[in-house]
Amino acid sequence: ARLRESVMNTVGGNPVVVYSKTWCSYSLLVKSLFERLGVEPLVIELDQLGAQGPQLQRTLKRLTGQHTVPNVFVGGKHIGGCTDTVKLHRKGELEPLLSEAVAN
Amino acid sequence: ARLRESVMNTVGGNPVVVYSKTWCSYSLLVKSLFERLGVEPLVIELDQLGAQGPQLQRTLKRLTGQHTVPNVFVGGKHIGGCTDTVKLHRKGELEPLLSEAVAN
Ligand SMILES: N[C@@H](CCC(=O)N[C@@H](CS)C(=O)NCC(=O)O)C(=O)O
Ligand SMILES: N[C@@H](CCC(=O)N[C@@H](CS)C(=O)NCC(=O)O)C(=O)O
Ligand code: FES
Repeated sequence: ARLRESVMNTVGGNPVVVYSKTWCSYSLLVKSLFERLGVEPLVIELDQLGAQGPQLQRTLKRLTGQHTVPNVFVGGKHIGGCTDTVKLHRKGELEPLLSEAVAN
Repeated sequence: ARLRESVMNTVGGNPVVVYSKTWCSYSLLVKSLFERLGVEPLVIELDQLGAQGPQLQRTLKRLTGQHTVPNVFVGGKHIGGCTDTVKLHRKGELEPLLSEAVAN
């Protein structure tokens, strides 16, 4: 419950949040996509949190149904993983979400 | 030296070898690419070998200069990672290598 609350505060209080792993190319792809779009995500590297990493990953699974990384939130809304984020961008739907999230 | 020899025997004795990790999307991409091309690679999942996994990864680094996964060999020749393999395929150079490797 404490971790769950912490996740909700994090994604609610930051326009773009990426739960990531430092060694993961898919996580890197999504982080650099946001960079290219001129947005700086809050990045949480799950492999750098010791025992909390796996706990956080389980909490995210319970919250979003997704147990993989990267796990992406824009404007508090769960976007999905790398593929989902890239797909959204290709449809032209990511940037509007970003503008809105950054404005709020 | 023993692990190094084992790698050389493996890549020398099999047309396509992929050193991989089961949870890694880049490793998955390269494995499914070969599948689409009708080739069944020998896959070594480094995360399923206990302590030998990291040792093997270090041996590959010394042998190929590459410390990441996936680590791909065709016809005994070091191809590279996921991006290298996909690039080679886009240039139309992967399938000729595969035909040659499978023929030998
Ligand atoms: N299609 C998903 C794939 C996500 C995925 O399989 N992520 C892997 C790493 S690339 C993962 O989280 N594996 C389990 C783990 O690392 O705990 C995406 O685009 O994000
Ligand atoms: N550009 C390389 C990226 C390779 C890479 O960064 N691999 C990551 C996993 S996606 C890795 O091996 N990280 C260190 C590790 O898992 O030990 C490729 O296309 O293969
Ligand atoms: S760990 Fe390889 S792409 Fe995520």
